[in-house]
Amino acid sequence: IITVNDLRKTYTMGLNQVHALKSVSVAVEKNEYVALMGPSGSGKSTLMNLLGCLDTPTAGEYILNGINVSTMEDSELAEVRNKEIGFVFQTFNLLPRLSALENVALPLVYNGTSKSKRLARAQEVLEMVGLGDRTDHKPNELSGGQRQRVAIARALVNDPAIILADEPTGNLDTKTSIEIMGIFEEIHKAGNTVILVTHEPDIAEHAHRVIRLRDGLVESDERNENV
Amino acid sequence: IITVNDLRKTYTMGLNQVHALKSVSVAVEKNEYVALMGPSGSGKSTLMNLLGCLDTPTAGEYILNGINVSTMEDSELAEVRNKEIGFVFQTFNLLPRLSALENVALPLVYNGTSKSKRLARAQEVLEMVGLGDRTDHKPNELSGGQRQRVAIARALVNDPAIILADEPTGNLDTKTSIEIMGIFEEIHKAGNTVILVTHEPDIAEHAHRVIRLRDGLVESDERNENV
Ligand SMILES: Nc1ncnc2c1ncn2[C@@H]1O[C@H](COP(=O)(O)OP(=O)(O)OP(=O)(O)O)[C@@H](O)[C@H]1O
Ligand SMILES: Nc1ncnc2c1ncn2[C@@H]1O[C@H](COP(=O)(O)OP(=O)(O)OP(=O)(O)O)[C@@H](O)[C@H]1O
Ligand SMILES: [Mg+2]
Ligand SMILES: [Mg+2]
Repeated sequence: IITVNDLRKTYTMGLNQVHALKSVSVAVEKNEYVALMGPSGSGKSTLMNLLGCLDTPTAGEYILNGINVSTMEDSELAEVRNKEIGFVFQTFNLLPRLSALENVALPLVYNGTSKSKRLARAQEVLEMVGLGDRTDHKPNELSGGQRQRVAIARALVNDPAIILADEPTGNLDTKTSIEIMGIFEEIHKAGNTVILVTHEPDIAEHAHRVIRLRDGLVESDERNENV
Repeated sequence: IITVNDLRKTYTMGLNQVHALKSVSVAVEKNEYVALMGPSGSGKSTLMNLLGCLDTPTAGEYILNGINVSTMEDSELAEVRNKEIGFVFQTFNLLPRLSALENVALPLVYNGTSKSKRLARAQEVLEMVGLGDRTDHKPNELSGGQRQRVAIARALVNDPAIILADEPTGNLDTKTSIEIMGIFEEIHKAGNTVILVTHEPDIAEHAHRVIRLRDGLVESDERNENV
């Protein structure tokens, strides 16, 4: 479902170049469950942003569902981002003036769902992540872990085929993490593809495959024997 | 060094009241090393913000270094916040238009340190957290774990007597977490007081005492037997 070949991302800062991804080649099948790990600064979020069509590579190709992403029109890309992919950002990226409910309903606004259906669906997903009593709070009226769960709920609201979650449990206590991992398990069992960045081995244990990055390169790519 | 008696914090939202802290009474001695734990939404950041003089309680008293904080003048409070307390925010709170170096040097601007001394000290602390080669990057040109480390460096730059760190390793891989915990160990050995919020038991292991919150109340407060 996802193939990247010799993917590169370089940032230019004045006279310096930062090679965030030097060359990444990876193939992910439909319905795989992949954990992406590696040191701070090794390129995980950069790779996730490219996979989520939120950014374009400096070089290399990205083939999603058989289509070369660089050949897609902007409108086509927007539709893929909205319907096919659910993205949980490492820094949440919630809109500060909207309530939790409105933030979660936003992807449904873009695909033309009726207002009552949007709010009902957003309510449902917020209850799933344990925030049924916080729907009217704005992001600055929520705890760190609650904001993280709103970001997760927003990624799930459109029932996407591919979940890209960048450190989804970084701000969660053990019990809440287990509940969130349970949700990802169900999404995976339903036939969807899950790629999550984590630095916690306990979280990576849930995945079938672990890809490790180091300095913008794939250091290892292994089946998880225990699953 | 820190005493709170029947501390309360209530947020009012329209007709609703959210009791973030219902009643917290705790005493922390000089040179203690405390881990603050508890479920997402239990009041940890709220308590940290009160201890860091970043917010005022709805009721109860906070005595810092023998002085009742509610009796302090604004200028006195600002001086305490700048010189006595180093605060690592759960959501980093870096200034987006300043480089990492400028962000870290900011507390030194407020206490009148000369420019060359500020930049030298900021450079020193950034090297300590492994970011010597990222000093000119702005926050949006840094990875999540790098931003977290800039926030940590900024909290340390003034050599404060009290470190309040709200989930300082949430975005860090294991190796980098160990390096950061090593820094906190040294700060503690130097005679300072460290209070850190974490949801990771491995991180809490470094502390001498673990205070657990649940629903805005202290659920348990115990010595760490293994240390
Ligand atoms: N400004 C606010 N208005 C209303 N409610 C708030 C506000 N800030 C926080 N809260 C609520 O107060 C409670 C405690 O929040 P707090 O940020 O202290 O939790 P926490 O223990 O730090 O959680 P986490 O582990 O998720 O960071 C939460 O339930 C939150 O929804
Ligand atoms: N806009 C940018 N300009 C310059 N350098 C950047 C930019 N964005 C990221 N970088 C650099 O690219 C490298 C990879 O960043 P990335 O965010 O992908 O790391 P990461 O693996 O997600 O790290 P973490 O675990 O800390 O979140 C980092 O060293 C970072 O400093
Ligand atoms: Mg990242
Ligand atoms: Mg918090």
